[in-house]
Amino acid sequence: RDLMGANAEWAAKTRALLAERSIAMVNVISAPGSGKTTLLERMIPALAGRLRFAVLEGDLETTRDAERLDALDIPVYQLLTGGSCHLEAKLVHHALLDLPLDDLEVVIVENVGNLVCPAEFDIGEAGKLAILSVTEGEDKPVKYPLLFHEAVAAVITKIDLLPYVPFKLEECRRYLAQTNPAAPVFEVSSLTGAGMDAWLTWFTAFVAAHR
Amino acid sequence: RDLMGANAEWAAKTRALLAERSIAMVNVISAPGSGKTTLLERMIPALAGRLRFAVLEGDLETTRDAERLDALDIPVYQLLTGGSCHLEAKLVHHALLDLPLDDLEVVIVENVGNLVCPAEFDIGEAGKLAILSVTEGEDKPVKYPLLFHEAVAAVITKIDLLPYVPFKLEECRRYLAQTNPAAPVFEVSSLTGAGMDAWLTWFTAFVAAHR
Ligand SMILES: Nc1nc2c(ncn2[C@@H]2O[C@H](COP(=O)(O)OP(=O)(O)OP(=O)(O)O)[C@@H](O)[C@H]2O)c(=O)[nH]1
Ligand SMILES: Nc1nc2c(ncn2[C@@H]2O[C@H](COP(=O)(O)OP(=O)(O)OP(=O)(O)O)[C@@H](O)[C@H]2O)c(=O)[nH]1
Ligand SMILES: [Mg+2]
Ligand SMILES: [Mg+2]
Ligand SMILES: [Zn+2]
Ligand SMILES: [Zn+2]
Repeated sequence: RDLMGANAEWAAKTRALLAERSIAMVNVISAPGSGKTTLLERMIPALAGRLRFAVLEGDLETTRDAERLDALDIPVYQLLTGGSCHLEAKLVHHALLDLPLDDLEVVIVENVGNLVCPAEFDIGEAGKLAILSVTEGEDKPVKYPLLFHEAVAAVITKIDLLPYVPFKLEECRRYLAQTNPAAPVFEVSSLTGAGMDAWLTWFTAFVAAHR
Repeated sequence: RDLMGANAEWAAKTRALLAERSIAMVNVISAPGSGKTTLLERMIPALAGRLRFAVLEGDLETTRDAERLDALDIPVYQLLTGGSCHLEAKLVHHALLDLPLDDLEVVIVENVGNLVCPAEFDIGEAGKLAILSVTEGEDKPVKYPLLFHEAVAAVITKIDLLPYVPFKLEECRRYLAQTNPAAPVFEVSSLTGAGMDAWLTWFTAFVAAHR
């Protein structure tokens, strides 16, 4: 039985559902602890006046991330895999059906913290966002290429730590460019707010173009 | 066909092989960029006078980590999975057969950077070492519990960054203790050398007890 084929069918159903409702969905993927949830905690309040958001929060265990985002006064749905290392299209599709789709413009999916498997499973998104923190090392785009190759944009996070870590920013940008010449690269700090405006401007334009 | 059963058989073969040669093998597991390779770059020169090491280096792509460890003048074998998110016992067993086993006392396996899947696959190790950096957040032991539950010890890395990150050390230690009361927890910095002596003392004792 073709498991990847079955996944692709559910992803297609999801694309049809979102197109029908003019909703843009993004699939946020990174290693554990790169700062996905914290980035959403900054992005959503900054944009909530302009765009109606919901979040599908994927984790193995606990509802901690969903609880953090729930505090932002938007619909949040926690998907618990119990051990599976990535979200699949069928699970995401059914979760979407439980959201107030008539009142939404953007759905953000925070995938399970994992630089490997999530990139292999299309969940019907308009685009994947690759998140990489300066603490992880500049070589991640070449050591875990699929995600960075497929992403529509890359966000380098925690740039407030640059003075204290050996991270080679230019080398990282070079690896990102070689893996994916088309994807823009943003540098942000969720702590200080540095780089946030440029990132929010691009994100808003991407959403508008994909609804 | 029972894939997990087949894996268990190869793990058993590996345990027999290592027991026969009085070799202790440890399986180092963590998220991408937690500092596994850098920790080995500090540990191995510090102990190479006392113990004969080899490393099996697991990655999806590139030989970067193997090249870094090769510079330490020990046998290093790079395992490339090409996309698979964890090392399996059969692959590790065949790699071991290519090492100079008669001249070794310790084999360190650096698993694929992934907090989820590697912990599910016994590769015949004497114990798993869970690595977690202060930049990833204190909640990782409860959000990705299997690894921390099964580890014989946990090493909290990059403690030189503590002044600059929101990491709650005591909360992290509490989660580690609740997930695994028996496993000792070490705090180290590969950059400054802080905590390294205590960690090396424990590691040396663990190896001696499992050869
Ligand atoms: N210094 C600094 N730390 C940050 C920044 N953003 C997030 N962090 C910290 O990084 C750690 C992990 O942040 P999270 O947002 O929970 O990371 P995550 O990617 O959602 O983690 P998972 O969902 O478990 O994969 C926390 O301790 C955050 O406070 C930043 O811009 N600068
Ligand atoms: N500040 C600080 N940075 C560190 C420390 N140890 C490692 N790093 C940095 O963390 C980044 C990742 O280190 P690696 O040792 O390559 O991490 P890894 O876990 O082997 O990564 P993968 O094999 O790709 O999963 C690099 O930029 C290192 O220089 C430390 O103790 N302190
Ligand atoms: Mg999160
Ligand atoms: Mg490494
Ligand atoms: Zn997986
Ligand atoms: Zn896996």
